[in-house]
Amino acid sequence: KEFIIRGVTHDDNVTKIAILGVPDQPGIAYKIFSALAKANIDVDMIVQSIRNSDQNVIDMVFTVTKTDLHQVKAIIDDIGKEMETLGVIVDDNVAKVSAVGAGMLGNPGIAANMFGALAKAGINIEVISTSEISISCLIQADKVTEAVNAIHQCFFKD
Amino acid sequence: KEFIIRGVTHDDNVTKIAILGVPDQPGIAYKIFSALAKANIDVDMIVQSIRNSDQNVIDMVFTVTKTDLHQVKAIIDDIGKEMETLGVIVDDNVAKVSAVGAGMLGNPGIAANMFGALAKAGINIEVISTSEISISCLIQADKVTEAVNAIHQCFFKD
Ligand SMILES: C[C@@H](O)[C@H](N)C(=O)O
Ligand SMILES: C[C@@H](O)[C@H](N)C(=O)O
Repeated sequence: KEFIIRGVTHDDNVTKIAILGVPDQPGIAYKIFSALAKANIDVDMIVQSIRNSDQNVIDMVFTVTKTDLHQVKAIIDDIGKEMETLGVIVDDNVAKVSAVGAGMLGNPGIAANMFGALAKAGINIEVISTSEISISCLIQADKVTEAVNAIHQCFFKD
Repeated sequence: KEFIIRGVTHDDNVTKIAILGVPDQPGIAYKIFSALAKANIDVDMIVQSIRNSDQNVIDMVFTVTKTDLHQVKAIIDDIGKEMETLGVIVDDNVAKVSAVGAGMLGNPGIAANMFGALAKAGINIEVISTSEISISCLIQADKVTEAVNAIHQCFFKD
């Protein structure tokens, strides 16, 4: 299957929020994101990886705009207390960079190439989320231009 | 912005692989996924959330087909030893369910609704990965039909 990478996009109006140690049981994701939806907060990435402890808790990571940060923090602090989580991390020193295309699946080298481009530029990948049409990474905010150039170079050899 | 959810998809030919405690430094994601690409392994989801420890390590989670599992395990076990990771988890008791549409961003309620549908069906969400056009969840394998029906019901009220 032919993979067509259409472009490299970026977004620097991003804040990463991590709720540490939410109960890993049905209803929790709903609770968190319905509270944000109720406040009309746009959520971009949502990333939940695996339970990393013997207790039934898991970290929930998502991104919102820098403008919504204040309001989000208030909502999440409340939820965090109610769920007795291990804490909340707010990191606005991030930017999102994505390789966008079609038919990502069936082309194992695409993600490797994108990660390789960032590695070559010495840029650490902090969060990864993928879909059939995109590979998105959160990186340090001030590296975003470098990152876009590196990935673009890798796929389009300008 | 109008969100159009086009459908609910699922995939039960899925195995979840987690490499626990990989070094969180440039070049690591490249190393893992170029090794898989070299062996022509198709990787579907890649999910990396946040560092969950004071040491500079992080968990890398991805999915491959059940058919590739054997070969993937061999590759990842080698990489794991070389990187001195904390271990590898292989879980083939999972299936993937996705809500697919357009313009996900700008519609905070969509993810909440999907998570709510799963919660109402008592289905635990194990992994989450999103993009502008899709919200994907890994759930227990034998819940996939129930999950698809629940999400479909929620969005299409059949
Ligand atoms: C953590 C959260 O995703 C939980 N497992 C749920 O199903 O809602
Ligand atoms: C863990 C992995 O993503 C690492 N941070 C890298 O940049 O390759």
